[in-house]
Amino acid sequence: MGRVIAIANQKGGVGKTTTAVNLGAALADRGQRVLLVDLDPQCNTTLTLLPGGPDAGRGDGGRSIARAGTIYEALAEGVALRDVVVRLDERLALAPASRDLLGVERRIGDEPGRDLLLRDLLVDVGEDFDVVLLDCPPSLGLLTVNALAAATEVLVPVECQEYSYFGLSQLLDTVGVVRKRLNTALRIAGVVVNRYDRTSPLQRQWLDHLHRELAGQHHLFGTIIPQSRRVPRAAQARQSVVRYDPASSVATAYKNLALEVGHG
Amino acid sequence: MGRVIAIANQKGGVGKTTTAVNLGAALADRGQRVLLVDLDPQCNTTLTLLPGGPDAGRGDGGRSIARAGTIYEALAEGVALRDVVVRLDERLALAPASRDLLGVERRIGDEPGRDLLLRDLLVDVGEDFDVVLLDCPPSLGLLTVNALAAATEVLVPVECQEYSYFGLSQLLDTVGVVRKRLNTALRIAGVVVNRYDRTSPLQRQWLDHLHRELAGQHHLFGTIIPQSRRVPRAAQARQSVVRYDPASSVATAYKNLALEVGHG
Ligand SMILES: Nc1ncnc2c1ncn2[C@@H]1O[C@H](COP(=O)(O)OP(=O)(O)OP(=O)(O)O)[C@@H](O)[C@H]1O
Ligand SMILES: Nc1ncnc2c1ncn2[C@@H]1O[C@H](COP(=O)(O)OP(=O)(O)OP(=O)(O)O)[C@@H](O)[C@H]1O
Ligand SMILES: [Mg+2]
Ligand SMILES: [Mg+2]
Repeated sequence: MGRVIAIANQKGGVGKTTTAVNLGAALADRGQRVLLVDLDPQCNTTLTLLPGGPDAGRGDGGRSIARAGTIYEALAEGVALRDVVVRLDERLALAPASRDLLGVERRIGDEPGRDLLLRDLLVDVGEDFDVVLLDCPPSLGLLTVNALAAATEVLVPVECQEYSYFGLSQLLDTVGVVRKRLNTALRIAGVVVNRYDRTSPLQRQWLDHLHRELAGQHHLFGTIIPQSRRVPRAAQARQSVVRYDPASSVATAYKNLALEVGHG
Repeated sequence: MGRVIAIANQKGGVGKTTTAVNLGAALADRGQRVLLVDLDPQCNTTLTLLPGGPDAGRGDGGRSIARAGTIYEALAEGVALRDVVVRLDERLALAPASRDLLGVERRIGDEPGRDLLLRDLLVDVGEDFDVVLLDCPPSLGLLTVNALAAATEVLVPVECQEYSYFGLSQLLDTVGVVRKRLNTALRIAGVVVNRYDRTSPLQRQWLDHLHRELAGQHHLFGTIIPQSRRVPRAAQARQSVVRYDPASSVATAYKNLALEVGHG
């Protein structure tokens, strides 16, 4: 099994999905075989990359025809992960989410070892991929715990704003608990700044603050992802920004991030 | 009991906290007695408005000295809501959150009527406030369900981007279920566009799309909240933007929203 990177932060809207989609594409472009796993009931990675989106193949009564087709069935109904993976191109594949994930905690909440279901699912595809990226929902609930328990490392997107900074200590506490009880090998790949606006004095202050606070304890990636209108445009065009506008500064930033992550 | 407005959207980062803080201040400035309730374990409303933030009064061992002091104790330990409310100024008060909320689902998950705990807590302060605003976390779990069950109406901040649009139908489904089973009076006050950048063609397209999709079914507030650097600056200064820079276009937008909500 290669690297499994959970992209997590309970702070909403910091760019977990955007990081999963674009880092995934950039790693694939560097020759890595990449699997994206969408663990968010909002299905945003699936909406962006799965042809036809989360509702593709929905048959009568709303039940998906390709019922074997999402991470929900793999977690809650014993379907093998290999049977839900959709190949997007030569080196990029996706295990899509569905809205049913909203009910997964109720469904598997009392299952013994419920925190380790994803870890065991990933064994099934271990040989097929070099890197697995897990897009987490904005919470520290069962789905994120499953991701942390299955991961070799966690990557934390943040914005340079106090709210996303405040939540960092809560997230790191949870990572510590998961490492102690469920996954001793879990390490923190690092924190990556997203939506950075270098003309904002406030953001510069927070960037300095992050450098000081993390110094010596956790890695802060050198690559900073800029705020760029191309990001929502690319998502609208159902593409990563790395494919949508490869020469743009934000695409270049993701390629640099892939380089940094590649050497991790 | 006056109006209880749940500010909810499971999409992360759309501006639930920013709306709670600023709409609250604008309603108070119009003479309404306002209670803000922070239901998010991230404590962002509390971080912004409580003097000293969520960790204020933390004694030895991290347990808060003013233990009666947060919504966690009210929900999970039977403390009366009146004993956790902090008066911020003449017409604005806050029931602060604490990080302990992270464990509240485990703590009260098996309590009979667990979805209605907040509704019953609010009865205690019903006579003291004209409007209660509930800042929800980015999920549709127990805390948000408690908010919807306690609310007279729900206000949904969205950004003009596909991800936040896609989640709208999931949220409205949940509202429908809560209305049927827990709170027949729950109505949708409306959807409010936040972080709007009128120079972005993509956002204009989504605004048009929202108008068309919601037409005749749900109310879309006429007031649109612009993207503005003053918002994170005000939060940094521990103030609402309505107090921080009252003449700014974003402060004016919140005053207009308060007018619209006031006539709701
Ligand atoms: N670098 C960027 N430049 C411009 N917009 C961005 C950037 N990164 C993210 N966004 C936008 O910010 C919003 C939030 O990003 P995204 O949905 O990826 O965050 P998230 O952390 O996955 O959110 P959630 O917490 O809901 O899962 C989206 O509308 C996205 O298009
Ligand atoms: N109108 C605005 N102009 C500029 N920035 C804004 C605006 N509204 C919100 N923001 C910024 O966007 C970020 C997300 O806003 P906020 O935290 O209020 O959203 P939220 O929905 O409460 O997030 P969460 O889902 O994590 O609870 C914050 O950094 C905030 O400062
Ligand atoms: Mg996401
Ligand atoms: Mg919030």
